[in-house]
Parts: sequence; C-alpha cells; structure tokens
Amino acid sequence: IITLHNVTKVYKTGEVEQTALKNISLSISRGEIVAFAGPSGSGKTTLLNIIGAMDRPTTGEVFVDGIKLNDLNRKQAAHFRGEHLGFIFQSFNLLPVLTVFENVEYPLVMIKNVPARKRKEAVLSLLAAVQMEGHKDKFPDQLSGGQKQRVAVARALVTHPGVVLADEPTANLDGKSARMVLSLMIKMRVELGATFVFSTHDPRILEEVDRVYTLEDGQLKIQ
Amino acid sequence: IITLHNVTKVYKTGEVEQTALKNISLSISRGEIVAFAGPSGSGKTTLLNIIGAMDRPTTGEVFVDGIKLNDLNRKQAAHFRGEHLGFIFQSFNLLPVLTVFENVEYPLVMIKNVPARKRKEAVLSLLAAVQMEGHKDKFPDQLSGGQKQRVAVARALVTHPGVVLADEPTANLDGKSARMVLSLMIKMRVELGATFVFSTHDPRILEEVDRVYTLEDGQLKIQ
Ligand SMILES: Nc1ncnc2c1ncn2[C@@H]1O[C@H](COP(=O)(O)OP(=O)(O)OP(=O)(O)O)[C@@H](O)[C@H]1O
Ligand SMILES: Nc1ncnc2c1ncn2[C@@H]1O[C@H](COP(=O)(O)OP(=O)(O)OP(=O)(O)O)[C@@H](O)[C@H]1O
Ligand SMILES: [Mg+2]
Ligand SMILES: [Mg+2]
Repeated sequence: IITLHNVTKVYKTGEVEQTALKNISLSISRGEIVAFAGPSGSGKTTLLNIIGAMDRPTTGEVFVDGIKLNDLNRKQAAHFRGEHLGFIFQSFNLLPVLTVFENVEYPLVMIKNVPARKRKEAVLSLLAAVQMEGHKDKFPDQLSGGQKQRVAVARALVTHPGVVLADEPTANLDGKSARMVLSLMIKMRVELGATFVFSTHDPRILEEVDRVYTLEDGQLKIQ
Repeated sequence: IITLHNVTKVYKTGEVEQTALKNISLSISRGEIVAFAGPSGSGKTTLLNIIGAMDRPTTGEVFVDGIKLNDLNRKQAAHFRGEHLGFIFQSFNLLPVLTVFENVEYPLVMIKNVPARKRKEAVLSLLAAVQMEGHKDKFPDQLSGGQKQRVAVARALVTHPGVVLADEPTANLDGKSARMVLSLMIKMRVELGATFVFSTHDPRILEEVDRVYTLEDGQLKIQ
C-alpha cells in the first residue's frame, strides 16, 4: 500500500543545504503497523510528511494506495489526503471553537458527507473507544494534554481511512493511555484492514509493532 | 522555595463543575529536582499552572520564593514570572519570526536587559549545552520536534531562573536527548542552585529525580 523508491529530501536554507533523507526505499503492506525510530533530527517527521503528501521529495518516487504522489498538485494532494489518510500530528491541533464532539465529527461533515444520525453514532463510539465520551461537550482548552491527544486519535480514525500516519502519537500519554491507543490501532487493523505508520521514541510501543525502521542521519539502518 | 497549603482547583464549564485538584499541600526546597507523575487528566498541568502564577487556585495558599501568589494581579504575576521562573511548556512555542539564536536571546533582552556581547556568550553556551549551536541561524519551522524542544530548554535556562517549571520536557525526545536534558538540569542545580519541578510520564526520568509526587484524580497519593 506504501512504496518508496530512492527518496531523497534536501532542505535549502539560503545558501546552506541540509539532506534530511538519503536514498530511502521501503515497502509497507496493507494492515501493517510500522514504526519509525531514531534520534532527534534523523528524518522521521520528514519521511511521514512525504508519505502523507504534505511535502515533496527532492528525488525519488512515492506511491500510496496505488497513486503516484509526485504528480499531484496542491489541490489534488489535499483531496488525496482527505480520501485515503488519517493524521495524528502535533501540528494538527483541535479547532478551539468546536467542542470535542464537533472536532471528531468535523471530518465526517467536511469530507465524507455522512448524514447526522450516522455521524453521531460514529463519533460517540470512537470517543468511547478513547474513554473521552464524558468530555464530549468541552472545548479543547478545557482538556489536559493527554486528553487532547486522545481526541485527536478519535478524529483521525472516524472516517475509517486506509492509512493512518502519526507523529509521536503517545508522546503526551501515560502508560495506560498509550496501551489503549495501540490496542485501538490493532482493532482498526483487524476490523477494517487499516495500515498504521508512525514515529516514536517510546520503547513500550516499539516492542508491540509489526516492523521498526530505524533512521540515522536520514538513512535507513539495517536491523 | 515552593509551599502549597490546602490548594483546591475547580473548573466551571457552564453548569458543570470539575474538581481538578483537591486539598494539595506540599513543600519543595531550593535545588530539588521534583517530578509530578500520574494518569492523563489527574491534575499535573493544573498544579504547574498554579505554581507558575499562570492560574489561581479556587481555595488555599501558594508561596514561591517567599512571595504569596494569591495576592498578585495579572501585571504583578507577569513580572513575578519574568524575575523568578523559567518555563518549558507545550504552549510556550518558539517565536516563528525569530531565529534559534534570537529565540534564546529574547528573554535576556526583554527581561534582564543584558548588554549584547554578554548575551551572545550566554546564548551560545546554552545552545552548545543542548547540542543545537549548529542550527543557530535556522527558524523554528526548519527544526524537528525534538530540536525545537531542546531550544525551548535553552531559552528557559538562559536567564538563570531560581525555579524552572516544565510540562513533559522530554515528551518529544529520544533517549539520548532526554538524558542530556536531565544532566543539564542537574548541572544548573549544582552551579546555580536552581529548582526544577516538572510533569512526566517517562519512566527513565522518574528514576533519576529527587522526589516524585503522584497525582490521581486531583489528589496526592502517599508514596
Ligand atoms: N480550563 C479547563 N476547564 C475545564 N476543565 C479543565 C480545564 N483544564 C483542565 N481541565 C480538567 O481538569 C483535569 C486535570 O487536567 P490537567 O491538565 O491538570 O491534567 P494532566 O494531569 O496534566 O493530564 P495529561 O497527562 O493528559 O497532560 C482534567 O480532567 C481536565 O479535563
Ligand atoms: N523546513 C526545514 N528546513 C530546513 N531543515 C529542516 C526542515 N525541517 C526539518 N529540517 C531538518 O531536517 C532534519 C530532519 O528533521 P525531522 O523533523 O525529520 O527529524 P525527526 O527525526 O522527526 O526528529 P525529532 O525526533 O526531533 O522529531 C533535522 O536536522 C532538521 O533540522
Ligand atoms: Mg519529528
Ligand atoms: Mg498535562
């Protein structure tokens, strides 16, 4: 479902060039749970941005769900993301003017056009799965860090995307909540065949995934 | 240096009242490194906000560095924070329009009025301590998550505050960077007598601190 051929990414800051990814080739199958590990600055987020059609590689090809991402323009990339992907990224904050319920409902209204009654059912079941149904009428600034993260997980899963990309999904979570997020991923894989690709520094999580790719200075290390 | 007497915090959301902290009393001495642990939603951030004069308790008294925080108005609280405290909070993002160097220099210009040559020395030595001197002319959006966090640590320490408050300071860091941040705290304690109080879910950190307070549903659990 995800294939990369010789992907390189170079950031140009004025005169200085920094190579964040060097010749990355990998292939991830449908239904796999895959983690990217590696030290700070090794290229994990850059790799996720490229797989998520949020940034273009400098060289190399990227295919997700049979679609070549290199050829998409900005509008097509946004449409592709809405149809195929779910994101749990630090930068995708919850909308402060919407309640918890509305934040999770929002993708179903904007992207999938699902009728209200069906939306309510889907939202409440996902909020229950992350143990946040008791906070459904609160606004994001009335939640703790870990609670916001759990709402963001529910929002990413509510449209049943084929691929979910996440950048440190358990960074703000205690042990119990981290295990809950992981078992929810496994449940979505079993019930829907969803594929999960995420970065993490969390040793508890790295033990439980199907495969770990370790990055060092932009290169994949052979395990 | 930090004393709380029977601190309670109740959030009112319309009709609903939620008690985030119940009768918290604690005392932290100068130079201690103290961690707040506990599940998501247990009150850690709320407690840090009250000690940092960012929020007021519903009942009870708070003393930091001999000053009673309950009596401070908004302006006095801001002045108190600038003079006595350093913050490493998720919500205190780096300023996107300033470079890494300027983000760390900024508190020395705005708060302490230090001459330029002395500022440069202080900023470069702190950036070196968090291994970010090579990125000094970059802007925050050109850094990885862990790199931004390390710059935020340097910014919090550059004014040599008596107390540093941090909310999950190692959440986005790999093992090596997390250990570096902790040894920097220990160095600041030894050289300047700085006191550190932070929340964490990270078992690696909890083993290394002087004392751990565990919160559960807003109450301190006896260790
Ligand atoms: N502004 C607010 N209005 C209403 N309720 C709030 C507000 N801020 C926090 N709460 C509630 O108070 C409780 C404690 O929140 P707090 O942010 O202190 O938790 P925490 O221990 O830091 O959790 P985490 O590990 O998830 O960051 C939570 O149940 C949260 O929903
Ligand atoms: N927009 C950008 N412009 C210039 N350099 C960048 C940019 N974004 C990232 N970098 C650099 O590319 C390298 C890889 O960054 P990336 O964000 O992928 O790291 P990471 O593995 O996610 O690290 P972390 O664990 O700290 O989140 C870093 O050295 C960073 O400084
Ligand atoms: Mg990253
Ligand atoms: Mg918190």
